Amino acid sequence: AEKQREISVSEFFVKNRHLLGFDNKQKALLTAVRECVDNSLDACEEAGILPELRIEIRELAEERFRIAVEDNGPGIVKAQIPKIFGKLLYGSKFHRLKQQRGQQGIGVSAAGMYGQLTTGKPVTIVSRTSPQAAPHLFEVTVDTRKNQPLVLKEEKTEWEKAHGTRVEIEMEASYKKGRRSVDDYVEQTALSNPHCRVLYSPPGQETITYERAVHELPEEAKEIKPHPYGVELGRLMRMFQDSQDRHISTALKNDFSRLTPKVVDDILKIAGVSPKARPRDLDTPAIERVHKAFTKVKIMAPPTNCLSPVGEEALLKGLRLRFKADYYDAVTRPPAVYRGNPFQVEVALAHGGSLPAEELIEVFRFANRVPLQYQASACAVTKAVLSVDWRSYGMQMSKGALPTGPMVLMLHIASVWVPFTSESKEAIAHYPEIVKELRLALMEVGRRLGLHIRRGKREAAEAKKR
Amino acid sequence: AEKQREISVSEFFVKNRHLLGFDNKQKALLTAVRECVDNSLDACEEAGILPELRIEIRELAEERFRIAVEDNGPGIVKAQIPKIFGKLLYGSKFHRLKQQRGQQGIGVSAAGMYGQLTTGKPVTIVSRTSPQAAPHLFEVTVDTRKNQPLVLKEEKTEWEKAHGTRVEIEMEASYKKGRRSVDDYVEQTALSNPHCRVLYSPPGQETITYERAVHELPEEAKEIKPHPYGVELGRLMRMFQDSQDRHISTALKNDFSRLTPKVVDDILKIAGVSPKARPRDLDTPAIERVHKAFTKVKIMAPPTNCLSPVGEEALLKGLRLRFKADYYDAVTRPPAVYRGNPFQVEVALAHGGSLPAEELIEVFRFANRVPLQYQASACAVTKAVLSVDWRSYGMQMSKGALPTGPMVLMLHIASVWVPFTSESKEAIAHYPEIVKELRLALMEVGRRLGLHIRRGKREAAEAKKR
Ligand SMILES: Nc1ncnc2c1ncn2[C@@H]1O[C@H](COP(=O)(O)OP(=O)(O)OP(=O)(O)O)[C@@H](O)[C@H]1O
Ligand SMILES: Nc1ncnc2c1ncn2[C@@H]1O[C@H](COP(=O)(O)OP(=O)(O)OP(=O)(O)O)[C@@H](O)[C@H]1O
Ligand SMILES: [Mg+2]
Ligand SMILES: [Mg+2]
Repeated sequence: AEKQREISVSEFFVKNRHLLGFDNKQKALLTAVRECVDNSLDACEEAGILPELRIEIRELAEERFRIAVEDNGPGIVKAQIPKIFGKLLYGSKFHRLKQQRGQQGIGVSAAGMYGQLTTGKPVTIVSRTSPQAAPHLFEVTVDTRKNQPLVLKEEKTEWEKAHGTRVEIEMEASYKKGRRSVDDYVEQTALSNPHCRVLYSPPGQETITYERAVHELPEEAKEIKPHPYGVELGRLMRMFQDSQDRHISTALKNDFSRLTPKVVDDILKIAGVSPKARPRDLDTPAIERVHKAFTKVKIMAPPTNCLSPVGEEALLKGLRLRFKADYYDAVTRPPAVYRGNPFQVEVALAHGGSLPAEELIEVFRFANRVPLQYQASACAVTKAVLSVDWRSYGMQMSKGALPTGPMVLMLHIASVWVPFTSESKEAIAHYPEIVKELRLALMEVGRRLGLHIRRGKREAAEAKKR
Repeated sequence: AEKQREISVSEFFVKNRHLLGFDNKQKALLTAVRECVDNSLDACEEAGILPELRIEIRELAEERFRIAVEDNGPGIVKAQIPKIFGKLLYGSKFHRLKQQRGQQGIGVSAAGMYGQLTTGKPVTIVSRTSPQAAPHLFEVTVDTRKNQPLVLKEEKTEWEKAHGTRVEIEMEASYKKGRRSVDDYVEQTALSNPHCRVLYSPPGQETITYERAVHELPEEAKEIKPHPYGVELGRLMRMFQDSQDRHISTALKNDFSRLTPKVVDDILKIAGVSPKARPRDLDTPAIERVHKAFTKVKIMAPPTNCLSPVGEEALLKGLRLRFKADYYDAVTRPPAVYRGNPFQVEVALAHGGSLPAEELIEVFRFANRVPLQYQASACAVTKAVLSVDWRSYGMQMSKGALPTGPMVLMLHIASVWVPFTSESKEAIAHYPEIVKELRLALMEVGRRLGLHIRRGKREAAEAKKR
């Protein structure tokens, strides 16, 4: 009987801004820029536009910055601007299974909310959907008590761009150079998105231009239905309840990826359910039998076109550009599934050369092409690297630590839904299927590295004899 | 203009059940039991009742369990039962600053939702608020599309208890013994809550009874107002906007902890704001000046009565019961503040004796008296332990790994709001103030350990000479 109350999503996340990646001032700058850049790249790619991004960071006072991210994307219709920027859990990417950088409907509203929390200032948005449409300027804040947008300003404006979006946020932040800096993030982003042109203006410095290295968009990942493997019973029950199909056989074919008519027949036979049964009328025991039958038939792996891996060639090229090693290797695993979600793991490795031999190895992590700069210790990627016995491949490794040696590892997970350890999207959750795939990829390149290291030692030993 | 949609909290957390601690079957069992036990302990302590808990885990089929947690607490009024169990972000603990195990309004609804997701079964609740009131039985599910409860059953029932609550959840889970098992959790919980009597029935085994070791409740932590240190500008603006006080001087005294009339006068003088100004009428520049002035005056540390640390004596006693070492030490730091939230760090250490000398040290973590069993690598506690140079205290330590040696560390953080790395409440977020306090506590016991180890080596060396 105590004061039981509803808690709004925005109230919850103000109190928990560390869950969104805003735990300290240096990270806040990086997270805000990343959320805006991710949105711009997603929007351009979805609209079939070669992205051109402008990223500006101005220092207004000590620890007070104004960031601006501008793109040449499709723009946002004015009716949607308030909710997109002023409401958490609102967006276009959550309800479909498609590999994109964004997925939660939180990112940019969270960045704006952090700006508002630390400076009281609204987010400023300028957007235009076509040369015929007028550009609009908005100033939006989040009413954190109700998770609703408050529009402080809305007006037509002048803008030289034909279409696109510009987002400005004033916030308390800290700008540092070097490792995990926003400079490093912008550079890594430009390198891993060679189809994008980036004009980057760091505080008090000349604009740096990263020109396009390729002039076509990467193959766009297709949206798909969930794969049956790993879908929970309760989710299946929900899908059948919501299904408009008259027959369960049609529902299964339509609602899932890789359920061919033959496989659907087998499933329903094993489950003892008529193909003509109406999905909404099935009782729980019948749905349980269908759910069990999923695991008793052979279902094809998901189609590769729903994922957009970087590819071994591009991974090797990226490694060679950044590191002077004497051995390079890469592997892209075939698609796998966890909880109905297709995913794909890739690993690239560089060894020897001018890499420091007495240091712990460096591990670079990416998810859906976005570099992960924080929470390495929480990440499934790190867990997988630590779980491999690198000594069996000829490297030094103390208990409980990364191996020591002249090596760089780059790991990428592509998925229609990346399971992160928190809403800040900084580290990968430890789903067993994902850790398993990471280990398989690591052991594959590890074995080949082992051969290389052994061969190197043999040759060194023979050279010594002569 | 793509399909922009609102995402319900429950939909979001179904897709992200790993954020709630339900990523795999073994963890799911532990998380569900923990969320129910936490609620029972909080409820009993708040109502001034010496807790008696019954924890039952029945195996219905392979990987299918029915858990039940029953308490002798104050019970829940029937009007509130649907929302408490069928709606996420609904509870009595979020909006007040008081040290309790629960804080988010998510825990038990998440456990029920996971049960429903994996078995389709509702949560069953029996509750009674007094011998005069009739016990009520409910079966509740979460309508995940709308984050609303669905009551499948509601009826008066018979129950021998005078008051209390019984929660039953059927779920897919896995029961393992040993490290991080639910048996281990129940034992640790009984040990760290000596005022609680626990009857524990593991699957297919005899009931284990943990009798009370003490017969009074621990000192209850007082609810407080936020401390000014670390409160963000936007939060201050919100507080003034919502304030019913006619004068800012009254608002400051009432809305914050440790703002005495003298300190309030100083703050307003420095800020150039009249004590009679109405909080709602202050403009942003004025509030910014007040916000800056907070950092220019000396404000007392928070009162100790808003935190309930375990205490050095109880920590040492707990260590001595569990480990046969030859050296024990403990320290409880004074209260500190991060983001307006008082918190307190305690560390206990055991060394030597029969602890294994060639293993990495063991680290036990607690938050608000709840053992944290997972995500050690993500935790600020682990980060703090790794950041201390244990070699300077005479221990072995490889780069990037925990120290090696016959040592156990137990760390506890008590706070009015514990910042966790995700909604599963498994690891502590890395707020700089918290990591700093952890390090200070660790270095304090580390230094004393160093003296002890050096003395031991000296004595061994002298003994050798003779
Ligand atoms: N620059 C942009 N151009 C076009 N559309 C955009 C742009 N930025 C955001 N949007 C739209 O606004 C929606 C909400 O963005 P937001 O960053 O809050 O969430 P998200 O990208 O869907 O998920 P996440 O929380 O993972 O970032 C997006 O789904 C997208 O449809
Ligand atoms: N056994 C119980 N006896 C009395 N009240 C209870 C009991 N269990 C839950 N409640 C009430 O239900 C509310 C919601 O519980 P829930 O576990 O969902 O959230 P919480 O405990 O507030 O926070 P958290 O998500 O951190 O656990 C609690 O705040 C408490 O008021
Ligand atoms: Mg986004
Ligand atoms: Mg709870």
